[in-house]
Amino acid sequence: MISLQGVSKAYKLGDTIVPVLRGVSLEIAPGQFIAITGPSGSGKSTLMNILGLLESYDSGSYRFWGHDVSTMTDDQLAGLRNQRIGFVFQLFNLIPRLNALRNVEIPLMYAGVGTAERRHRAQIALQLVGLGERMDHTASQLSGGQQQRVAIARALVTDPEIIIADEPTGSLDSQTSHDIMALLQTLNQSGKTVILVTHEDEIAAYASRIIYLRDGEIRLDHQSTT
Amino acid sequence: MISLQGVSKAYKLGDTIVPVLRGVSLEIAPGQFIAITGPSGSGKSTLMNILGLLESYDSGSYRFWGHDVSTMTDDQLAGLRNQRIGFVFQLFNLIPRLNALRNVEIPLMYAGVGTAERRHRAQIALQLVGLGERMDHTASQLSGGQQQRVAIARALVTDPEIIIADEPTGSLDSQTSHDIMALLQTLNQSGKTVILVTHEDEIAAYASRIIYLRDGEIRLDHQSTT
Ligand SMILES: Nc1ncnc2c1ncn2[C@@H]1O[C@H](COP(=O)(O)OP(=O)(O)OP(=O)(O)O)[C@@H](O)[C@H]1O
Ligand SMILES: Nc1ncnc2c1ncn2[C@@H]1O[C@H](COP(=O)(O)OP(=O)(O)OP(=O)(O)O)[C@@H](O)[C@H]1O
Ligand SMILES: [Mg+2]
Ligand SMILES: [Mg+2]
Repeated sequence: MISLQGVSKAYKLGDTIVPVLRGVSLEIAPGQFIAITGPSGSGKSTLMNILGLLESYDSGSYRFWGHDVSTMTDDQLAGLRNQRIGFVFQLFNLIPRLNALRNVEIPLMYAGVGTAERRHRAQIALQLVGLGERMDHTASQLSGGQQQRVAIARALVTDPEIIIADEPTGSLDSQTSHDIMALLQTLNQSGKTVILVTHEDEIAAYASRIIYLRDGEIRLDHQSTT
Repeated sequence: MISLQGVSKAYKLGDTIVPVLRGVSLEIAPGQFIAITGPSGSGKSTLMNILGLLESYDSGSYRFWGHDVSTMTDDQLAGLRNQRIGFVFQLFNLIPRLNALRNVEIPLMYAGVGTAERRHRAQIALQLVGLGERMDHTASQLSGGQQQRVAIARALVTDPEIIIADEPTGSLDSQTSHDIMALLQTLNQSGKTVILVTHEDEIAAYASRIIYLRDGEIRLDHQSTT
């Protein structure tokens, strides 16, 4: 389903080149539950952004269901992102002045879903993450952990086949974190692919495959067989 | 040093009143190391903002070194914040287009520190949090954990007597988290008061006093005597 071969990426900063990913290769089959871990600055978010079709790469190849992503137009990429991928950003990326409900409705607007269905699905998604009582709060009227949960609800509302979550429990207390992980586990058991970045061993333990990234390279890629 | 008596706060949202803190009382002596923990949405950040003189409260009293905070002018509050308190925000609040060095220099500019000394102190603060190689990156050219560390460096650069840190390790891997906690521990041992919000038991374990907040009330306030 997802095939990365020797993907490299560097940022240019004035005269300096900052290498960030150095020849990353990995294959992801449908229905896998993968945790990506590694030190701060090792390239995890950059890798997630490339997987989520949000950022380009400099060399190597990325094939998505056999199609070379570098040959796709911006519209094709936007369509794929909207229909196939739910992305939870590390820093949430909510629209501050819109309320939680509106923020979660946005991907459904993009997908052309009608008003009544859109509202209903957004309400369900917010209830699933425990925010039924906060739907009318704007993003700036929510706590850190509540904003994170709006970002999760927004990623799930289109019922995507692939969920990419960059640190989805970083701002959550342990009870709420476990509720969110139980939700992701249920979605994974129903067939969805879940790829999550985490710093916490307890959260990584929900996955059946662990990838350890360091200095832009995969140093460990372990699929448990139990 | 800090004395809160029956402090309450509510937000007004259209016709609804959202109570957030309900009669919070606590005394903080100089040199304490306090961890504040509790569920998402329980009022921790609101409490930190009030302690840090960033937000007002509706009823009760807050005395800072014996002075009633509600009688202070905005200028007096701003002066106190700049000179006595270093605040690490849960969502960092960096200036995206300024580089790390400039972001860290800002409190020193406000304090009237000269250019050469300001630059030197900002560089030291960034080195202390492991970002010596990233000083020229803008906030948007940094990873989540790097941005968090810039926010920490900025809070420490004025050498404040009170450090208030809202989830300072939320975006950090465990090695980097322990480096940051060791730094806060050293600062505490040199006499600084450290008040930190955390969801992680391992991080709370560095403190000698734990306060548990739930639904806007202190449910536990425990000072260990070892
Ligand atoms: N400007 C606001 N208007 C209305 N309600 C608000 C506002 N800011 C915060 N709240 C509400 O106040 C409550 C407490 O928020 P606060 O940010 O203090 O929680 P917290 O304990 O820091 O949570 P977290 O662990 O998720 O960061 C939340 O339920 C939140 O929805
Ligand atoms: N736009 C950019 N320009 C230059 N360097 C960048 C840019 N974005 C990221 N970087 C650098 O790339 C490296 C990897 O960043 P990335 O955000 O992928 O790390 P990460 O593993 O997600 O870290 P964290 O755990 O702290 O979130 C970092 O060292 C960062 O400074
Ligand atoms: Mg990251
Ligand atoms: Mg908070």
